[in-house]
Order: sequence, then C-alpha cells, then structure tokens
Amino acid sequence: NVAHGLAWSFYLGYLQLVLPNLEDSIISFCASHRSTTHLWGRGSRKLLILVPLNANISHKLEDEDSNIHFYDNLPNNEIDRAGVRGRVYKHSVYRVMDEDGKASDCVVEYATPLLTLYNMSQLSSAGFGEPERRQQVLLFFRTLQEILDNSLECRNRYKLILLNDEHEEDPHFLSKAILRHVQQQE
Amino acid sequence: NVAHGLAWSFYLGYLQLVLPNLEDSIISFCASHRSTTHLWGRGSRKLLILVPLNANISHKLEDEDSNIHFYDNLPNNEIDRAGVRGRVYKHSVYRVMDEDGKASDCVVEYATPLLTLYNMSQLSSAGFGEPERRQQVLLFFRTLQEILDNSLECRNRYKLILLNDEHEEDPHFLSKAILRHVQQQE
Ligand SMILES: Nc1nc(=O)c2ncn([C@@H]3O[C@@H]4COP(=O)(O)O[C@H]5[C@@H](O)[C@H](n6cnc7c(N)ncnc76)O[C@@H]5COP(=O)(O)O[C@@H]3[C@@H]4O)c2[nH]1
Repeated sequence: NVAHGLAWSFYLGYLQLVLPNLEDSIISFCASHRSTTHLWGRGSRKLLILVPLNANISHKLEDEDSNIHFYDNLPNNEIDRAGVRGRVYKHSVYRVMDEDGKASDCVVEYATPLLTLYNMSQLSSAGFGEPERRQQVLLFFRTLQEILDNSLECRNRYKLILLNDEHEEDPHFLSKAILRHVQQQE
Repeated sequence: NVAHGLAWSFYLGYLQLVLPNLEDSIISFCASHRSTTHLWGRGSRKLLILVPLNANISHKLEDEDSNIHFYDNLPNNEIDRAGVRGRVYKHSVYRVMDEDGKASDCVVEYATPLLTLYNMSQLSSAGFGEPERRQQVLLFFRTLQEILDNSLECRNRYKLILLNDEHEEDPHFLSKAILRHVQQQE
C-alpha cells in the first residue's frame, strides 16, 4: 500500500523535523519584515497542508487562484541528513484574499508525496492506475491524520486540508477552502 | 509494500529532478574551486547512492570512516515544488582516501528513504519490524535499480552501492566500498 509508506515518509522525513521549528521561523520572519504592516494580523501560524483528492498539484498556488499571492519564504532551516550537509528545509508564505479583499497570511503548501502518487498512476510500470489513485489519496490522508494525532511534538502546529475537487470550476475554490479552515480554528 | 513506493518516490521526487543537472553542477563547482589542485583528478562524476542493508544511516559520512572528509557542497539547485518556492536540492562532495592516502572526489550520499524504513521499523504503530526491514531494503534496492535501468534521463549519472554490513568492524569499510565502485567504472 503505497500511500501508507508515503504518509509515514512525509511525517518521519519532514513534518517531525520542521513543525517543532515553525513558530520560531515565523517569529524571525516577522522581525525581518517589520516594514510590512498587518503582517500576520489575520491568518494562521500553523502549516496548512493541502491534500487534493485528485492528486492534482500546482507548483505555484497563485496559478490556481488569483486571490492567492506569494509573499516570501520563511528563513531556511539547515539540517545534516543522510550525508547531505546543511540540507535546506523551508516554507512559503502566501497572502490569501477573501471576497472583500481582506488578506490573511498563511504558511501553505501541498502534500508533496501526492506528486509521487499522481506520477505513479500515469506510468504503467509503477503498478497502479487512476481508479486506485483516489483511494490511495484517502488512505494517505487518514494515515497521516492518525500519525499526527499521536504526535506530541507536532500537536497544534499544522492543519490538514482535504480538497474535494467537485467545486474546481469556481476560480476562487482554493482561497475559500483555505480561509474556511483558517477561520474554523479561531 | 512500503519499499516499492519509497523507491518510486525517490526516483520521481528526487533522482529524476536532480540527476540531469548533476554534470552542470560539478562543472560550475570546479570553476568556483580553482584554487584546489587536482579537484576531481580522481573520483567519480556520478551520484553515488549508498544503500546499507541494515538501513543504518549516518548524517555525516566522516562519522563512519576517518578516511572520508567532507569537502564542500555543490551549488544549490532551486525548484518550485508543490507550493514551496525555490525548494533547494543539493549534494555534498567528499574526499575519500585510499590506504595510500590518495584522494578521490565523489558526490556521495545515503538513500534517504532508508531513514524512513529504519524509523518505521522502530515504531510499533507503523506496522513492520526489524526482521522485515532487511527484506524491504533489498526490495527498495531492486525496485530502484529496475526503475533507473529504464530511465533514459538518468543513464550513466548514478551508481547504486549496496552495503553489506558483514564487514562493519573494519573502520575503513565504507571508504573501501566507495573506492571499489568508483574504480570499477574506469
Ligand atoms: N537526499 C535528498 N535530498 C533532497 O533534497 C530530497 N528531496 C526529496 N528527497 C527524497 O526523495 C523522495 C521524494 O521526495 P518528496 O519531495 O516527494 O517527499 C518528501 C516531501 O514530501 C517531504 N519533504 C522532505 N524534504 C522536504 C523539503 N525540503 N520541502 C518540502 N517537503 C519536503 O518529505 C518527504 C520525504 O522526504 P525524504 O525522506 O527526505 O526523502 C525524499 C523522498 O524519499 C530527497 N533526498
């Protein structure tokens, strides 16, 4: 079950490493961006992890929704990993506008392992096709949710956002989904 | 089968992205390190990927063998990936000494997904234990070998080095294994 291993890999090789440092990265980011007013006045200080059911992932969020703007990257976090010295881990900050034009600052990204699921489903040699892919995304989501629920060091530092693709013809589907989850936690 | 998915992920999410650029990175590295004599006079311009059967991975190769010295990192390769802008991919260059003290320059690292296999085998919640782990490492190695054999864009740009842990009490086991593989291809 590919999704099971990818969820564990995402947690053990990434979330467990980066989530404990997220708050400090945001504090340091705000200190170096003082000239921007209202930075993080509204928004979320959790890592927002997007999990689209169709595994259809963009590399730039603004390509998906014009109400989303790339703002800047959080400071680099360098960690020696498996022989690579100072491997860089970082996240991107986006400003997400609501329908009244008010901006919320968020650290948001897609769950990268879904790219692997998507690409595997396109290659016959990889052993599974498009019908199984949706099931695998759900299995990835549930496995990851369960792992994170039991993780003390990651508690309250993330939000998993499952994106149902039924409303994709709405050009502001993504910004609305993000804002709905951000407001939910306030 | 966790190893199957991790092998595909390692190829689709990493090797396929970085191997086509490796030669250019090395050329650019040599240009910026002209003061070092004999740089890459001896060694390999392929990515050497270490796959230890016991999944026991170090974060710094010199911790494993005093005949290995970290030299410097190749230039950063920045790619927009799944919402992370300018995600950094890089490799480390090591100088590996033979028993006569002659140095070979190599781009070498452990296969990172083995860290996931190792950690999963330590957590009862992840669903598999130490006895299965060795089998999973072999499955990872064979699956990856097969994927890479069929990859036109990665041809001749890597070397997979399976490390049998029987000689681990030899303090220079790792440098000898690396040099044996490097000399094999000449
Ligand atoms: N040596 C090495 N250097 C790299 O830069 C690198 N980047 C990825 N990988 C390995 O390739 C495979 C595919 O990567 P993917 O990005 O889909 O999944 C990654 C990704 O979803 C997430 N992740 C890891 N590092 C980052 C990062 N810097 N930014 C965002 N996500 C990351 O956590 C998963 C597991 O990471 P690793 O367990 O380090 O091994 C990966 C994986 O086996 C790398 N391996």
